[in-house]
Amino acid sequence: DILAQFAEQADDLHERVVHDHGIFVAEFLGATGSGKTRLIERLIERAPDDEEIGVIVGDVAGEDDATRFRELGVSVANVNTGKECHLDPGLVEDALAELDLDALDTLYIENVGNMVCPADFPLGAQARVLVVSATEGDDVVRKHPLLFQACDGAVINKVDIADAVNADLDLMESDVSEIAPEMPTFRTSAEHGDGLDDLAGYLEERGHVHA
Amino acid sequence: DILAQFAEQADDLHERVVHDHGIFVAEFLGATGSGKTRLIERLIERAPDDEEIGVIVGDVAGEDDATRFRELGVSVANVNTGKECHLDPGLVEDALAELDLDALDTLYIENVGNMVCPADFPLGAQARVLVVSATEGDDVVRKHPLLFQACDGAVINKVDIADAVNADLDLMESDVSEIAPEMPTFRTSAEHGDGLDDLAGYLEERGHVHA
Ligand SMILES: Nc1nc2c(ncn2[C@@H]2O[C@H](COP(=O)(O)OP(=O)(O)OP(=O)(O)O)[C@@H](O)[C@H]2O)c(=O)[nH]1
Ligand SMILES: Nc1nc2c(ncn2[C@@H]2O[C@H](COP(=O)(O)OP(=O)(O)OP(=O)(O)O)[C@@H](O)[C@H]2O)c(=O)[nH]1
Ligand SMILES: [Mg+2]
Ligand SMILES: [Mg+2]
Ligand SMILES: [Zn+2]
Ligand SMILES: [Zn+2]
Repeated sequence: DILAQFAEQADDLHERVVHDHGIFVAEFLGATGSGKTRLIERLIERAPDDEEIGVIVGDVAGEDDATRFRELGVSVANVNTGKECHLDPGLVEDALAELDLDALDTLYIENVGNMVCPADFPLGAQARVLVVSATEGDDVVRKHPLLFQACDGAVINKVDIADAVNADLDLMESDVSEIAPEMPTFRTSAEHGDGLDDLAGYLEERGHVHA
Repeated sequence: DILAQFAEQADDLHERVVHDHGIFVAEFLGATGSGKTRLIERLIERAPDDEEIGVIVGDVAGEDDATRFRELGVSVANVNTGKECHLDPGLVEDALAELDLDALDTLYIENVGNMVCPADFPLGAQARVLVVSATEGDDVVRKHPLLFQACDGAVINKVDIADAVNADLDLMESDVSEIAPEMPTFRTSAEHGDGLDDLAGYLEERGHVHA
């Protein structure tokens, strides 16, 4: 059973990275172009100077996101997933070899833009943050129940242009609480930096949930 | 070899639907919320009254898109794909059983929102139209080369709000011609009805490519 095997490998990753090395790990996943990279860029920008950050980014092809992260001075491992439609613990394990785990305080993992496949492949993070943008339409939550249920926090990004597609943010938020009652929702504009305080606070909380 | 099996099944579908029944078939695929449904709605609205249209729509869950199409008076087969991250010829075959192929002139197939998995699963259409929206960011084309190469025409939708994410439409278009030199690109605003004439003209052309 390959899902079980991967789940076990994710647990090992978690044990190793979070517990042995004391690194905070957050995974960002969600729709193509929803703003995952922009949000991580924002979190990196506001981090204290002494916080050592690493990023593992998965993309079908190219180095576009990896390049953006490198420009911010953090260590980056780029993973080209090709036909594989999601990161898996094996790819993450290989990517970790490119990072200095003794040096890192924080590790962000950005999954491939995909609202279906990543649900079943946890990567060992302390927080799975699902990012959708208002511009995908306000039905995106109820159209993807399993993925919302598989994640810890939901971000509705690009709220600054929600009106351009008549997206009802309250509806999206109530859809989240209906599908995943325990799941907090954060409204952000990664472009304008809005909503980042609450999101950062939530991640901090997730980091302390088990020490 | 399951891909080969599906490819053969897609050819059979093509033979049956396009050649035996003389139905024009176009598949719309692309990113989550890029505007596939809105574009098909627009094409339905502008069709002559005597054009009998059917739609097969795949979504992870729910009937949201199917309901929208039914409100326009066309026959609809809804396919919930669940954990399957793309429509496949088997699902399309089952869906066809819900439609009256003797009555139809046109069949639109809307795939699940996904920029990775559908590439390898042609469904027997005469035109595979890949829809991305400017709001996903102008790097979306070069980040998904295989999918662009697997499709026939590219649509860059939501051009009315491209500025809101600083999307360079010329760049996107040149990326398409670099990755898939024969592939035409159409700029549309499904919301405002812009660019639909050219898209409809292209589909008409694809319908006559082989009669
Ligand atoms: N207006 C607006 N644009 C945004 C916001 N967040 C991101 N964008 C823009 O949306 C586009 C996509 O943002 P990215 O951060 O690259 O999205 P992503 O989820 O990392 O994309 P992939 O990794 O390719 O799936 C870029 O053009 C961003 O500038 C936002 O809050 N508001
Ligand atoms: N401003 C603007 N909004 C658009 C445009 N096209 C679609 N939208 C909006 O974008 C959202 C998504 O449109 P849909 O047609 O549902 O997109 P889709 O690709 O069918 O979505 P999925 O089937 O869920 O993947 C809706 O809120 C639409 O009203 C456009 O050209 N401009
Ligand atoms: Mg990204
Ligand atoms: Mg749709
Ligand atoms: Zn997949
Ligand atoms: Zn043919």
